[in-house]
Amino acid sequence: VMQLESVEKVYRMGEVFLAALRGISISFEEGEMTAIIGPSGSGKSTAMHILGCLDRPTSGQYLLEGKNVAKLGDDELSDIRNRKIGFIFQAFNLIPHLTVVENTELPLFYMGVRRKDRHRMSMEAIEMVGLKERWQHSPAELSGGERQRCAIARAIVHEPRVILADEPTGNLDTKTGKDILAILNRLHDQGRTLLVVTHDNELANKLDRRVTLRDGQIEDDSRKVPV
Amino acid sequence: VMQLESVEKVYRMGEVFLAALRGISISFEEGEMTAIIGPSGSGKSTAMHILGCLDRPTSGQYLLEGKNVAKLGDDELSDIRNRKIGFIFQAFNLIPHLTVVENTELPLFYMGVRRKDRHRMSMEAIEMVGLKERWQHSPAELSGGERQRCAIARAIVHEPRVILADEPTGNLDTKTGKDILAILNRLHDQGRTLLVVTHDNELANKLDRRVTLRDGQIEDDSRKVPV
Ligand SMILES: Nc1ncnc2c1ncn2[C@@H]1O[C@H](COP(=O)(O)OP(=O)(O)OP(=O)(O)O)[C@@H](O)[C@H]1O
Ligand SMILES: Nc1ncnc2c1ncn2[C@@H]1O[C@H](COP(=O)(O)OP(=O)(O)OP(=O)(O)O)[C@@H](O)[C@H]1O
Ligand SMILES: [Mg+2]
Ligand SMILES: [Mg+2]
Repeated sequence: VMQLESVEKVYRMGEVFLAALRGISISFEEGEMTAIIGPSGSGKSTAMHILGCLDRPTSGQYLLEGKNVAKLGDDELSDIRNRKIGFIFQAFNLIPHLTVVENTELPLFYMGVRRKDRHRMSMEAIEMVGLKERWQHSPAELSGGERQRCAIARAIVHEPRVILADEPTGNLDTKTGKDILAILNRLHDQGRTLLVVTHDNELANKLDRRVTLRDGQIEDDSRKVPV
Repeated sequence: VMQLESVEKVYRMGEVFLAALRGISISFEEGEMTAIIGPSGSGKSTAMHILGCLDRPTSGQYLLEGKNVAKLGDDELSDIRNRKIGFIFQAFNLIPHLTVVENTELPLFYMGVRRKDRHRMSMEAIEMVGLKERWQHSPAELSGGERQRCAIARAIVHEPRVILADEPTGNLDTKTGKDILAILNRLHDQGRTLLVVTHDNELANKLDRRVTLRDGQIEDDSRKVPV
């Protein structure tokens, strides 16, 4: 369902060029749950932003459900991004002046869902991540792990077919981390496609497949080695 | 060296009052390294902000080196905060328009250290956390774990006597996390006092002492139980 072909990403800072991804070719099947691991700075978030249509490659192709993303217009791209993909950001990226429930409703708002349904569906997602008592807090009035959980609620509320989770448990205690993993597993059981960037090796080893990045390249892919 | 007596912290949001700390009494000795653990939302960061003189309790006393912090003037408070304490924030709190080296130099700048020495000491701290090749990047041009490491460099560059680390390894891979822990251990060996909030139970069990918070109260303190 997602296919990268010789994708490169070069950041430019003034005269300096930094290659964060140096030619990545990989495909993810529908319904697969993959862990993406690798050292800090190896290119995981950069790859996730390209897969989530939040950034474009410097060169190479990205085929999403067979369509070349580079050839899609802005409207079609944001339609795919808002409807089909749920993105859990490593830095949460919550809107500061909106409350937990208003942040969580955003994907539904873009899809034109009615107010009453938006509120009901958002409160369900908020309850699932254990944040019910904080639904009216703004992000500054939340703990680190509570902000992370609000970001998770917002990424799953519209039941997207693809969920891209960038470090979804980094700020959570073991028990809360397990609750979040149970939610992701349940979404996977429903046939959704999941990519999870994680530094938690225990979590990474439990998933169907494990891809290792290093210095902007794929160092290892557990699916390639026939078991 | 730090003593909390019946400290409460109540956040007020409009008409709603939320007690994040409900009467905490605890003391930390000089040279001790303590892990602070507990579920997401249990009050760990709130306690760390009070210990780091970044926030004041709603009631109760905080004695820092025997002095009642509530009675200190703003100048004396910021002097203690800038010279004696190094704070690693859970959300990093880097200044967006400053580069890695400029962010790291900040504590030395407040202490009036000369430019040449500031630069040299900052580059040493930056090299220690493995961020040398990124010293001129601004925070937006860094990965999540690189931002975390810049926040760590900034907290240790002025060799403070007390280091308060709020989740210092949440965004780091295992190897980089171990490098950071080695730095914290080395600082501890030099006689400094460390408090480390962490969700990593393996790390927490390695430290001299482990304090558990739950719902704004101390649920457990490993130092209290004679071994
Ligand atoms: N400014 C604020 N206004 C209202 N409530 C707040 C504010 N800051 C924190 N809280 C609440 O106080 C409680 C304690 O927050 P704190 O940040 O200390 O938790 P924590 O133990 O650090 O959690 P985490 O492990 O998720 O970082 C949380 O439930 C949070 O919602
Ligand atoms: N906007 C940018 N400009 C310049 N360099 C950047 C930019 N964003 C990221 N980088 C660099 O690209 C490299 C890859 O970054 P990326 O965020 O993908 O890493 P990561 O694998 O997610 O790391 P982490 O585990 O620390 O989150 C990093 O070394 C970083 O310094
Ligand atoms: Mg990242
Ligand atoms: Mg916290």
